[in-house]
Amino acid sequence: MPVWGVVNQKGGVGKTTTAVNFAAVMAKEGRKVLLIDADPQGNATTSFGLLRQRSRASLFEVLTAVAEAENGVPSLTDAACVVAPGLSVVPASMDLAGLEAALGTAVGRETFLREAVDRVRDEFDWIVVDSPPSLGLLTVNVLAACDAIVVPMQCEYFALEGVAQLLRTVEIVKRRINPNLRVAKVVLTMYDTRNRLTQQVEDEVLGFFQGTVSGVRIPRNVRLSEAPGHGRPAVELFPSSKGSEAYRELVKEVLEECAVH
Amino acid sequence: MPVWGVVNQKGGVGKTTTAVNFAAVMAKEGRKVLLIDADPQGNATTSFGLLRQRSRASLFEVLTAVAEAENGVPSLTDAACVVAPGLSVVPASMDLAGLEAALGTAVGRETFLREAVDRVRDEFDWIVVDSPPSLGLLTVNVLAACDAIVVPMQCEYFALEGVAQLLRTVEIVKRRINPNLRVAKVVLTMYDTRNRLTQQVEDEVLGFFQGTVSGVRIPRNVRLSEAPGHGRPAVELFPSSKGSEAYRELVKEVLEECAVH
Ligand SMILES: Nc1ncnc2c1ncn2[C@@H]1O[C@H](COP(=O)(O)OP(=O)(O)OP(=O)(O)O)[C@@H](O)[C@H]1O
Ligand SMILES: Nc1ncnc2c1ncn2[C@@H]1O[C@H](COP(=O)(O)OP(=O)(O)OP(=O)(O)O)[C@@H](O)[C@H]1O
Ligand SMILES: [Mg+2]
Ligand SMILES: [Mg+2]
Repeated sequence: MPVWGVVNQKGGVGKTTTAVNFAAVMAKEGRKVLLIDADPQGNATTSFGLLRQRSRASLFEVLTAVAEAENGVPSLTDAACVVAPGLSVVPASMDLAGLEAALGTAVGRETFLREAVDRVRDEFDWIVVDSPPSLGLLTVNVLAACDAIVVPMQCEYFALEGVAQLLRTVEIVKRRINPNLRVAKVVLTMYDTRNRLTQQVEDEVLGFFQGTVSGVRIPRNVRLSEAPGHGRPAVELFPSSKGSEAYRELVKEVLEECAVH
Repeated sequence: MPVWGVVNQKGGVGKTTTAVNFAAVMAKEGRKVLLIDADPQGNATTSFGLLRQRSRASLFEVLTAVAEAENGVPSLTDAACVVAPGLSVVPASMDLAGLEAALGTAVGRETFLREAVDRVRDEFDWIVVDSPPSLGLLTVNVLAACDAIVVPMQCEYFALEGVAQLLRTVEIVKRRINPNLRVAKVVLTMYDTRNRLTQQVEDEVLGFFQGTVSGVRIPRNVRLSEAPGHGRPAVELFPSSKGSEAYRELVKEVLEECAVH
């Protein structure tokens, strides 16, 4: 059962939109999916209309339980909310922003999420993790816990700037903490063929990443940005929109490749 | 001499684009401006074609010198590169991403930037600080060092989500570290009148922020995203573009309001 992180420290490139719709389509395809929101902003949490309620356990409590070597309660499954058939979400909360301060010097702080994931991974067919726009402790935890990452990239100039930093961090985590880690997919998002810059950046990204760039382009599509306001994924609310079609294609591509291995 | 931070933990909302073009227009208006890049991604640094060279001092060395109570060398002025008449930029470097780990437990870690700014503020008419998409130590440093903040906001659903978290952090910094701190301007960016969501979010933002929302809307304009590839601000390269016009209007609005006070 694959554990995939959606990672890119550049802000606003479509990490949450990708994580949410990818997970939702996987569940529609009959897989049992866990979506973990590891971003203190909690956008994946609100994409399913889940309020970051104090009363329920969130990812912060799960990681704290791992850090304090308690009996591992609450686990990720305890904290997960079922949001659709075959799809559960572990909500984020604002406390996560304080993780670095709270657990920043604890032993093994980089692998708390991995410990929590390893305890529950047999219960799911796919685990997807949304991450914050930074390369701090939370993102390192995501890289340590995952088998592979999906890198959403906007076709903008700054996207190229950030890739070198991201790959350097991936290499370090791979060397020191998680030898299995690989970049499974680079996905071009908010793709707009009318924009000259899109073409230029696309050519550079294709040259740089060779075969890992998905053949699917996620178009700029207003339905994708409208859906969070309704608390449901776009692939559910606007299934025939261009954005939803693209995410279904992406999942199809991924499942075909996994079947081949 | 005002010190303004450009802050919003939501990623990709136009913080760097606003900081860079705002600073460039201020300098064109004859002010002596310092732009500080406090984001480890270094997008404001590359917007002026500055490579994050190891050889030159960057913000990380300045903050480390403050932390280690050295003679304050290098200062912000030592690290600054003159990029246009009346405009200097203090570059960011990748090391900044390690600031929380490196200085995270040092005494006074939240006010290193303020100490560095206070030493040089008399040399400039305006200081503008670009910040990363997070509410961690770097952004707290920015909030502690500034008199006021500009909050760029995209008219998207997630923009509303993040505002409450941002204002909570501003309140805490104001109460504990920087009583002068205020939200000077909220600026709506990538504004697209054809998009229904834009109107909805705009109404909510106007209701929430009342008078602090700028009357200027920064339109979605491809010239703004093309300029970084050329290493110069859009207001210099494409002065008659809609994006550049809007940033000139924004500076005009700010200067008129300052003159009134
Ligand atoms: N293909 C798309 N077309 C149109 N809008 C999109 C698309 N993908 C994402 N968006 C919108 O763009 C904004 C940024 O996307 P999103 O929040 O998913 O990015 P992110 O990388 O998760 O951001 P952050 O770095 O803040 O976590 C959101 O308002 C989202 O609704
Ligand atoms: N008004 C605009 N019209 C079109 N494109 C824009 C506009 N403002 C910014 N952009 C582009 O959108 C992307 C995001 O903007 P920018 O990098 O300035 O945001 P940011 O908030 O600084 O991001 P981060 O959170 O990663 O620091 C960039 O590629 C930029 O060139
Ligand atoms: Mg996100
Ligand atoms: Mg930026």
